[in-house]
Amino acid sequence: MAKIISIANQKGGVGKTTTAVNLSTSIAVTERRVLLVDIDPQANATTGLGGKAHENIYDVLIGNADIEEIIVPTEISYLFLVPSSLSLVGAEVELVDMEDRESILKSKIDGVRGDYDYIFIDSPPSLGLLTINGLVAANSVLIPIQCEFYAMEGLSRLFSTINRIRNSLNPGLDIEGILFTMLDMRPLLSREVRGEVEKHFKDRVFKASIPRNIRLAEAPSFGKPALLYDVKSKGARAYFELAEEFLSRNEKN
Amino acid sequence: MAKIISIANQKGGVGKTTTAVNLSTSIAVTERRVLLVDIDPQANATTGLGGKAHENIYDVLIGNADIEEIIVPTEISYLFLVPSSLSLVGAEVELVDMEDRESILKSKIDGVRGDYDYIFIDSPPSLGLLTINGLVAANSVLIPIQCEFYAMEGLSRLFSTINRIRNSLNPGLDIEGILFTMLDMRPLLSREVRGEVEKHFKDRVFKASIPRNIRLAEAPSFGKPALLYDVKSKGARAYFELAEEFLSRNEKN
Ligand SMILES: Nc1ncnc2c1ncn2[C@@H]1O[C@H](COP(=O)(O)OP(=O)(O)OP(=O)(O)O)[C@@H](O)[C@H]1O
Ligand SMILES: Nc1ncnc2c1ncn2[C@@H]1O[C@H](COP(=O)(O)OP(=O)(O)OP(=O)(O)O)[C@@H](O)[C@H]1O
Ligand SMILES: [Mg+2]
Ligand SMILES: [Mg+2]
Repeated sequence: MAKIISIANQKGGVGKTTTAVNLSTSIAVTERRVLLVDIDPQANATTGLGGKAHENIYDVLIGNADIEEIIVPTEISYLFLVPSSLSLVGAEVELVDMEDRESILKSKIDGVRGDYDYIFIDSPPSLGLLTINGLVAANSVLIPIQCEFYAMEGLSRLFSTINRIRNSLNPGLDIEGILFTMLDMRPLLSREVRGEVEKHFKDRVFKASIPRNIRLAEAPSFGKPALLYDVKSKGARAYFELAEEFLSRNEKN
Repeated sequence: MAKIISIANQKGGVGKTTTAVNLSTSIAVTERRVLLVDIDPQANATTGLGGKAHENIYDVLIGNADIEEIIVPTEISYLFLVPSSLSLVGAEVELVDMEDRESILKSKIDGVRGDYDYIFIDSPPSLGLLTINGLVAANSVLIPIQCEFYAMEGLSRLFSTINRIRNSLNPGLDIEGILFTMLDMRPLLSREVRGEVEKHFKDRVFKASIPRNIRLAEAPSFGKPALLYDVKSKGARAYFELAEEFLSRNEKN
């Protein structure tokens, strides 16, 4: 039975997609079966893995198709992808009138949980219906954060949304961890924000953090995760360390 | 009659808010009357100018109040603010069933156009109903972009949305310009992306560009634009140069 992890933060540009692509790859290379579900209409995780945005996830959500039919392989043997669709923007409006509109994705994903060890969901930069569907379907949520003021501001709203979902549709929703991304420890602002977050969230902060590293920004233009684009890069190594920490937390028993 | 400029790009974290706050400030210090309307539920532009998120814009959009009643002054004498509201997230769902749902903001803003020289609108990172309301109300759209792959990917979708709006509700919607933000010209990727954008968009790209500068990220934690926080900083100077170029394009007659 796969564990399902939503990667979410409504603040834009904090490294959700970069984390989704590189963490799922780093786990797949250890020969665990991984599925990445891209529910962001921007379809960045889809192109970051060399895939093509396809109408299908839209059809699945509004009920015309099953999720098995739209899963595609990637260049990494144990990693599979549910590609996003540009018409997902319209889906938010259409889902509104559907029954159980917040748990549609959950009912679709449950059908394939048996085929994977881990399922990651990349979310758009919003707390709208698509992100909520991801949080309702998930066992836990991984929160990438930049050490900057605006990114900090949004955290309390993200946590109140998580608590709302925990108290209603998904009582088992856990915090997988808070991940510092694009970390540059030189500016005082970064050190201050990092200190605040560690004080407040204690052991829910991953020990691994991701440095700012240009190879992570270059890799998507080749449709490859950093591990395939430049395995020696600081960025690829940081995500591999994150994968090791993630696996040791989830497979310790 | 004010010119209305929407600042939009569905890609997250490209500097929409930083541009909205610092460009509007740089114009206001030249004693032109400026209004900044924050329609992003994150309310970053509101706090970046030292304001407080307030329920009111929500009441204005669903019809219970007038925009004049919710305009607040800022620390900068000629700059005024329409604060955002956290419940705007819910507004996208409520606006869906309203008549003329895409031009509600326009009808509200038209009432105050006579009081200002320029009105800027900060948008959320999406192409949903809030951003569309901003594009329908605007005379032109200013597009901040980072020189990175994912940011480039979204441009064609942004332009197809702009064209759709131009062909329906707002035939006069113009491109104010494309602005390079967080620009670091060292990586090859940045130079390649910049070259592509300049080749494709030619004179619609601002000559001014904004370098990556930590003072721009620090200023919001003090609720101040960079011009007030550190007027000598590269970031503040770059936005002042942008303001000069913006004004020379708009007031040449
Ligand atoms: N550690 C890093 N070092 C350098 N660049 C990075 C790093 N992580 C992400 N980036 C780049 O920063 C930009 C933002 O990252 P990304 O797109 O992953 O964020 P996101 O949270 O998914 O954005 P959105 O909110 O639009 O979905 C991208 O261009 C990406 O390539
Ligand atoms: N030129 C710059 N140099 C350094 N940091 C910057 C610069 N411009 C913006 N930032 C920082 O980068 C982050 C993203 O910028 P900002 O929040 O303005 O983008 P946005 O497009 O409004 O994001 P969102 O999509 O979430 O609305 C912020 O933390 C901001 O302080
Ligand atoms: Mg993303
Ligand atoms: Mg913003």
